[in-house]
Amino acid sequence: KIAENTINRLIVYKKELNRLATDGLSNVYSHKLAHLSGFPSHLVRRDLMNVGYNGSPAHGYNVTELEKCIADFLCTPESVRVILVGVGNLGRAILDYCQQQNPKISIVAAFDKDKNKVNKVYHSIYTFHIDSVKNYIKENNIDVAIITVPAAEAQEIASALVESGIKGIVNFTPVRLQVPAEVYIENLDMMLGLEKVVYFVNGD
Amino acid sequence: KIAENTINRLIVYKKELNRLATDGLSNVYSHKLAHLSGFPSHLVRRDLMNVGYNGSPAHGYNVTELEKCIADFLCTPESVRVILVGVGNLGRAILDYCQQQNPKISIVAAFDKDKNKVNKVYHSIYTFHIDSVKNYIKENNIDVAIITVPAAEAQEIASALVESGIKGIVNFTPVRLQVPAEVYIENLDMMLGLEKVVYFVNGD
Ligand SMILES: NC(=O)c1ccc[n+]([C@@H]2O[C@H](COP(=O)([O-])OP(=O)(O)OC[C@H]3O[C@@H](n4cnc5c(N)ncnc54)[C@H](O)[C@@H]3O)[C@@H](O)[C@H]2O)c1
Ligand SMILES: NC(=O)c1ccc[n+]([C@@H]2O[C@H](COP(=O)([O-])OP(=O)(O)OC[C@H]3O[C@@H](n4cnc5c(N)ncnc54)[C@H](O)[C@@H]3O)[C@@H](O)[C@H]2O)c1
Repeated sequence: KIAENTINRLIVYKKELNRLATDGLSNVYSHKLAHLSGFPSHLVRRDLMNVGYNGSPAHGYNVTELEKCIADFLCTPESVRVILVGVGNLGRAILDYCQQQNPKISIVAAFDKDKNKVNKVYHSIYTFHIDSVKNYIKENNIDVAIITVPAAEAQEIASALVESGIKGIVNFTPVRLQVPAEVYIENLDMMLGLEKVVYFVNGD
Repeated sequence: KIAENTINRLIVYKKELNRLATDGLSNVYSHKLAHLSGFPSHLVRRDLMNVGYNGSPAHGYNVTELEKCIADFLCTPESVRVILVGVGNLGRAILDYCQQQNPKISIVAAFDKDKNKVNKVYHSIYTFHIDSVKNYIKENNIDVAIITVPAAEAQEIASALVESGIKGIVNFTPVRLQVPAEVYIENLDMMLGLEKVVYFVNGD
């Protein structure tokens, strides 16, 4: 089993390589990739050796080959379908953003309990009533969900999703979700990034 | 200078300790803090020694004392004032969330170019027209800004903020901002978290 932090880093390298490719660069040295991704170069070199890709001292790494090598290593399936629960301010910003960022992972349906939102389409994604989420997950073999409901609703929603077969959750609520050990939870909190900026701006 | 990753971890420990205190726990062992924060326990123990705090084998660490020790080490000023630029879906979700999460860091003003949003109040924060942002930064000694404008506007906004004296930016746009070396940029991308969940759900 690979450490979570290693997977974190590989995903960040892949994103930076993708950007370099869009900017038209064909080669990159490990110290440049280290600078762009914010990790030390010795770790970058070690990680890339782990995925079985070696650069050359003369040219560095080939950008598109390395990106493909990491994508293969991560074996992201060709197309992953995700659902989102809670079509509020944050939910709608995510629906818009996901469409533009990663063609392999797409949000295919959204769910809400507010009658004014149900049956509406936001950023070309249809909003179902939350009562139909269990059937939707089972009928469409959905494994991953994003939760952007208010904190008070989070645990109840998470339990309903896990009961229906969800195996991974991106949790934006400030609640620590109680789920069985085999369900993977990723908690995202933008305040942590803000606190980091405050720390470095005030000087250490 | 302390490594960025160490600061990252300390901020996460502080947040988890704060939650434990709210749940009424008075002591915690390093392996428990490791489990909650997602870092290996040897790293937790090393980090806590670096901030000069030792637990005892019998009782572990005192939760409130340790939280205070980390906060002192990070020397977060008593109150930090931040501005937000781009009061769209994501901006509004952030305005609401920040108010609830961290009393020491507060968003004091928001800026937008949309006439329908200017002079309005969202989550008790007033929205100014973007043309007045430079004066506002200088007159109020603001160091940190959050950017949630569309990608096409991001670089122009970042340059205007840095010219007026901003020293740190939380960047939500997918653009790599070109700013002088002494300006600290934190790029936040929720797709990275989603990709991580997809990886672990598909099994490594
Ligand atoms: N992690 C972060 O950095 C971060 C940032 C901003 C907001 N948040 C969190 O994200 C969540 C959403 O924030 P927001 O500003 O978009 O809130 P919002 O009130 O605008 O949206 C919440 C949505 O959830 C829906 N909802 C409520 N109960 C539901 C249920 N049982 N089933 C289905 N839908 C339900 C509501 O109808 C609404 O559309 C909150 O928990 C907030 O704390 C987190
Ligand atoms: N990093 C992430 O994980 C993530 C997630 C969601 C959205 N985003 C990004 O966040 C940004 C905002 O997304 P959104 O869904 O809230 O978009 P939105 O269109 O709802 O909001 C953008 C706001 O910026 C304002 N604006 C535009 N130009 C401006 C200027 N020059 N000065 C001041 N204000 C200006 C608009 O009037 C609008 O209110 C986008 O860049 C999007 O790609 C990032």
